[in-house]
Amino acid sequence: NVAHGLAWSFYLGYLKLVLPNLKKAISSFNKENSNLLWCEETCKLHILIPLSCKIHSNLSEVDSNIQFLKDLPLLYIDRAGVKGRVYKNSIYKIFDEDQRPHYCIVEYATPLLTLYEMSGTTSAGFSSEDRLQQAKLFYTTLKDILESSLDCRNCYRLVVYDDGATSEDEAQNTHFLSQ
Amino acid sequence: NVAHGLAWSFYLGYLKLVLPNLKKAISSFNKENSNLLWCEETCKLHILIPLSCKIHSNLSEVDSNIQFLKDLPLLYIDRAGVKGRVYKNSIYKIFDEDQRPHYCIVEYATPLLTLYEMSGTTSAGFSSEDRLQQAKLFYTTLKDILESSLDCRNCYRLVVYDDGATSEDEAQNTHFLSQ
Ligand SMILES: Nc1nc(=O)c2ncn([C@@H]3O[C@@H]4COP(=O)(O)O[C@H]5[C@@H](O)[C@H](n6cnc7c(N)ncnc76)O[C@@H]5COP(=O)(O)O[C@@H]3[C@@H]4O)c2[nH]1
Repeated sequence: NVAHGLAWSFYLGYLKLVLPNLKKAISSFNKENSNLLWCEETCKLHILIPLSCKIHSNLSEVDSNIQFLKDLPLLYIDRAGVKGRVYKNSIYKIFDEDQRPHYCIVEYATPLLTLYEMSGTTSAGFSSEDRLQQAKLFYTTLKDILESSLDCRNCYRLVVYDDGATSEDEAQNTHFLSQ
Repeated sequence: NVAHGLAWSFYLGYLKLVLPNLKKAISSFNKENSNLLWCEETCKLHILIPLSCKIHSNLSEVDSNIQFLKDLPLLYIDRAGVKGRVYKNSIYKIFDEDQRPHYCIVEYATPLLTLYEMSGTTSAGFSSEDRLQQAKLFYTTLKDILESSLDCRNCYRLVVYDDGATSEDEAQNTHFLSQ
């Protein structure tokens, strides 16, 4: 079960480090950017989980209504021999149907990229049929881990969607603008 | 097999991105630091794999002969929605028995930290007896992946050691100074 290990690694090696620091990063961002991230929903890390595991490197490519705005303040942590390893989160500006802008801290769950790339490499021993099942297992494992983590409460939102059918743009749009 | 997925993720999501860029990063570092990393052996990423999975955040804590020197130039990649994600590698200065300094780009294999932390969390379903077996599986899988990767040839050195018995310092010292 590749997805089980990847979900734990995503939590232990990333979310457990950045989520407890998110509120502080947002409040120092707001001081310098006239309180742009004022609403409760905006102050969470939105983690995109497309069950197809098709992950774009740049969100603004996916949908013209999504534009990169700025980074949150960077987090530096000495980790496994790398001094001052950098953790960075991007803020995006998203336009709704009436062209009103909303702000959102959002990124894909990177381990899905590993699942996608593994299914494309024969020696990894992992087929594209496995991919959907592993993506679902990744989501349910991550959800359980986060629900029992006190450190990360109210700091995240998992946005899972089945983009096999509808176009990526539709999936993105409906999820974001429903905020 | 958790270790199988973690080894593939370490290659696809990290080594495959940073190793092909290493030679370029070293040559630009050498221009500004009077060719400090001149020797062939030094121009590789040394990846520490202690079979105990005991990973220190800061290598200078492990052994007083090892001192952090500087970072290599940073690598920025748009990845999974994070714009300009930062990848950083640290250079250390290591003194041998005769107090002569050697330079080395070295870090621990981050996934071993995940293995260690998972074995300490009951809900991860992973015991500390599994840990040694998974650490060995991680090493052999990673070794096979890297040996068949053209992108990463001659850019790395896996330094595996059984630090269960000897003190960490001895293991560190003997490996480094044998360069
Ligand atoms: N030494 C080191 N320096 C790095 O910059 C680095 N980046 C990744 N890795 C290791 O390679 C593997 C693949 O990385 P991926 O990004 O797919 O998964 C990552 C990713 O999903 C998430 N994550 C970690 N750091 C970040 C980050 N800075 N931004 C976004 N996501 C991150 O959490 C997972 C586990 O991270 P680590 O536990 O640090 O170990 C990773 C992993 O073993 C690194 N290792």
